[in-house]
This record gives sequence, C-alpha cells and structure tokens, in this order.
Amino acid sequence: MGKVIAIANQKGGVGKTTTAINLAAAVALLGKKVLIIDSDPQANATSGVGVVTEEDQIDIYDLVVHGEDPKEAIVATETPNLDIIPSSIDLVGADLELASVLQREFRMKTVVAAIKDLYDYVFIDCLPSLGLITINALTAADSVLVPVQCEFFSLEGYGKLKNTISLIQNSINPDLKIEGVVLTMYDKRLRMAKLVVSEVREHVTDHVFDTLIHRNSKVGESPSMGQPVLLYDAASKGAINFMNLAAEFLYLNESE
Amino acid sequence: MGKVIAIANQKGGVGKTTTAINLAAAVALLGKKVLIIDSDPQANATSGVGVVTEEDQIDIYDLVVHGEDPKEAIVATETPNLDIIPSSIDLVGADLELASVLQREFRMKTVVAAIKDLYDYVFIDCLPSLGLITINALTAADSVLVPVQCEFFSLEGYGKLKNTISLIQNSINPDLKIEGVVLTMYDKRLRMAKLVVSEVREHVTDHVFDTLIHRNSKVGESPSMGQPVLLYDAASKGAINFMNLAAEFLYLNESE
Ligand SMILES: Nc1ncnc2c1ncn2[C@@H]1O[C@H](COP(=O)(O)OP(=O)(O)OP(=O)(O)O)[C@@H](O)[C@H]1O
Ligand SMILES: Nc1ncnc2c1ncn2[C@@H]1O[C@H](COP(=O)(O)OP(=O)(O)OP(=O)(O)O)[C@@H](O)[C@H]1O
Ligand SMILES: [Mg+2]
Ligand SMILES: [Mg+2]
Repeated sequence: MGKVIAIANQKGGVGKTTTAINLAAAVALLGKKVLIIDSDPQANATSGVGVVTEEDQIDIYDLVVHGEDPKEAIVATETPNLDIIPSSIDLVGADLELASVLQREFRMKTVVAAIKDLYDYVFIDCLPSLGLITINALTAADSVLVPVQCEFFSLEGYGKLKNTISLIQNSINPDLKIEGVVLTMYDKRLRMAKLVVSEVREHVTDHVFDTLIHRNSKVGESPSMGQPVLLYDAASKGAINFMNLAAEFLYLNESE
Repeated sequence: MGKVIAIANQKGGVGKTTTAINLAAAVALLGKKVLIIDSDPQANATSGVGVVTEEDQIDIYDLVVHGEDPKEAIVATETPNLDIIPSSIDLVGADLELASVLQREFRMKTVVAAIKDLYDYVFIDCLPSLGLITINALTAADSVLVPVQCEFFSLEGYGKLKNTISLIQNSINPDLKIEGVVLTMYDKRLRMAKLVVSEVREHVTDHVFDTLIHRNSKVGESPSMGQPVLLYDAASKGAINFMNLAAEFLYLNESE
C-alpha cells in the first residue's frame, strides 16, 4: 500500500528536486520499490535521473490533462527499484487548460490511485508555486515533505506554505499530514545558515529531520550526469547525508 | 522616458530577486530614479528592501486584478531614488481570477504605462514560472534580463525561457529585447560553476554581462536586514559586483 509524499515549497531553488531524486534513490537502494512523479514543467527530476523522453513518451501532462493510463507513463531509471513518471514543458499550460474542468484539484489523485499500490513510496516533486498543479499534488498526497534552504527568504516562505497546507487539510484533503522539514544546502561557514537551523529547530512545531543536508559539490554535479548522487559518488558527504535522511525517513514510516 | 526591464527565469532560486534589489539599488545610487515592481506572491523583493506592508496597502495584485491607481501603490525605500510597488500573497490567485478577462496579458502593461515616466528605469521581479503573471511582465517590458545561476539545472532552463520569449516577441510584444544574461552565485572553487560560465559565454548568442556575481555571504544576509547589500555592507565583494553590473548596464543603456 504505497505511501504518497509531496515534496513542496513555493520558494524557488531550495532543493525540492535534489531531495526528491536523492531521497527516493536512497530509499530504493535500501530495498523499497519507489516512484518519483515529476510535476514540474522544468522536468529537472526527469533529466536529473538521466531519463531522456521521446516525442511519444506519455508524461504527467498527458495523465493529468488528458486522462491517459498512468501505467503507460512509468519509466525505469538506472537506480534499481526506482521508477519515474516524467514531466515536460507541456505542463506549463495545465493550470489554464484545467481552469474550468470539474474536480480539477483531484486529477493527480486519480492518477496516483491507479499506480500507488505498485510501490512502497511515491515522491511527487513539485514546482515552485502554490498554483493548481501543486494543489493537485497536495491533494493526492498522504503527507508533505518541505525542504527549507538555510537562507533567509526560504525561512520566510515556510509560514505561507503552512497556510496553504491548512487550507487543503480543511477542505479537499483532511488526511494530509506534514512528513517534516528537511534543512538543505547547509554551509557551516555561514552565520545565516546556523541562524536558520536554530530558528527552525526552535520555532517550527512540525517534525524537523535531524539529518542536515550539507552543501556539497557532488550533489550539484550529479544531475549533469543524470544520476542521483548515490550512484555518482557514493562516498561523498552528500550521498552520506541522503542515506542518513532515508534511514530516518524509513524509521519514522516503517516502525509505525 | 522610463525603460522597463523584466527580471525573469522560470528556474527557481537563481537570483532573480537578489539581482532586482541590488541592481536597482546600485543604479539608484548612481543617480537614476528607479522603481522595482514585485510581481512574485512570495514578496521577497518587498521584504528584501525593508518594506512592511499594512493591511490597506495597495499592491501589485490590486493594480493588475482590480485596476487601482498605480501611483497609490508606490512606496519609498531606504535607498535614495529607489521606490517599490509591493506584492502580497493575494497574487497567488491572479492567474485564475484573470483567466476569463479580456486582454488579460496586458494588465501589467497598463499599470506600467501609468507610472513609467516618473522613473529612468523600472525593474520587474518575476516569480519562478512561465504563467500569466510572468507573461504580463514580459508584455509590459522593453527588455528582459535573465539571471543564470552557475549550476546545471539553471543552464538547462535557459533554452525553455528563450522559447517563451520568442512566443511573446512573435505575438503580444514584438519590441521585447533581451537585455542580457547575468551569471549569478559564482563560486570559483566549483568545477560546475566554471563549466557553466564557459558554456554560457561560448554558446549563448545573446549579450552576456561581463560582471560575474560571486556567491557572497553579505548578499545572502542583507535581505534579512531589509537592505540592499550596498547599504548593508558597501565594501563587500557582493556590493562591488553589483556596482560593476550597474555601471555595465548604464553604459549599455545610456550611451545609445
Ligand atoms: N546539498 C546541495 N549541495 C550543492 N548543491 C545543491 C544542493 N542541493 C541543491 N543543490 C543545487 O542547488 C540548485 C537548486 O536545487 P533544486 O533545483 O533541487 O531546487 P528546487 O527547489 O527543486 O528548485 P525549483 O524551485 O526551480 O524547482 C540546483 O542547481 C542543485 O543542483
Ligand atoms: N550572490 C549571492 N551570494 C550569496 N547568496 C545569494 C546570492 N544571490 C542569491 N543568494 C541567495 O540565494 C537564494 C536565492 O536567491 P533569490 O531568492 O534571489 O532567487 P530567485 O530566483 O529570486 O528565487 P525565486 O525563484 O524563489 O524567486 C536567496 O536566499 C538569496 O539570498
Ligand atoms: Mg525543482
Ligand atoms: Mg525571487
């Protein structure tokens, strides 16, 4: 019975895609069947795991807007036990194309329902927005994981995201839980980074993962090779951070 | 006769707001009258220049969706010669609220036309998306400045943005020019950063500014103090980078 986790934060560049790819890969390497759904028209998760889509590839746009069969969109990646449903630039138009469709917030939920039992965990990589596609992901999800970059603007955005999550919990997805906050791109030389970590650990009432994801050059390089950092350089600090995060994530979810 | 420059890139976290705030402040400190329009519901440019909006403050949402008087929305900032039209979270709903409005792509152009002659330069900070609000900004603008972070995903996104710019140039804003690409968050210790700089300088046919904006802790700290880096720490590398960028920008625009 697959658990669905949306990885969301409307602040841009905070590490949503990097967390989606590398947490999913680490959980897969620990033996679980894992699916990434790329719901960002930039399709960074798709290219970050090395998937190059052909013209006729069915992607998340075809599923959400045209109701195609989700099983047809699944693509295996180089990482054992890790599949992906790719995205494409077509998704840019989905907000307006769905504007007058009934139950438009539930399109992704219908897609996910058709395939989630094939996996132990499904991670949905969200785009940096609080628009319809992100609402769809939060409606399809059992929980939401929020990457927060160790920078000022990212901390500011967390409050706004919480408001959106409560709106969803009070209406279209009452069962939506908060999986937790993951602190990303931590640079121990920066005063601001230390400040954000202590602010988050002190004031955020939701679960904050112990594992800090440090800024690490191999993490930034690995998507250019189309590989999660665990395949690109398993001994790197980044790979170790994501393995620890996966272990923490599984401890929380498997020991229930 | 104010020139209007949109600062856009749908990739998140590449330095759009940081470039908008600090380039605008540097140009203002060099004696020009400058306005920032914050068109991102995250309102990072608004908080980054230290503006705290009251309940009744008219912001970009009120102008674009409800047609209020743009002059009423202008707020002076601590930097001499620099004003801002603030944003708010209300803007999240604008895409859908304008979905069936006639000429919805021209709302921002109407706003800008009413106030641009009060300034030498107007910079529009865009949100990380290619949706209706960004289309509005590209339609209102004379040119577009594209921050490209010295990272893999950011380089990937440039091509997609160029497609959108051409669509706009071939339809609703034939006069839209490309002001240029600004390379941001350069870290000379990273191989990837050097790679992106050489790729951009070699393959991008548009103008690429000579000034590289280096990663600099004072640049990251300054928004938490509500100040451009030039006021926060004028001697920092970041402040010097933005002063150089402003000089380069003015040389291109004033010597025509
Ligand atoms: N721990 C890290 N160390 C080094 N670089 C990182 C790390 N995490 C992310 N990055 C880099 O920072 C940039 C932003 O990360 P990423 O693209 O994952 O953020 P995002 O939140 O998905 O962005 P968007 O809002 O555009 O979807 C990318 O270039 C990525 O490679
Ligand atoms: N040169 C720099 N040195 C250090 N930090 C920087 C620099 N430029 C930007 N930053 C920091 O990186 C983060 C991302 O920058 P910024 O918020 O300006 O990007 P953006 O493109 O506006 O993001 P969004 O897509 O969310 O609008 C911010 O926390 C900012 O303070
Ligand atoms: Mg992403
Ligand atoms: Mg911004």
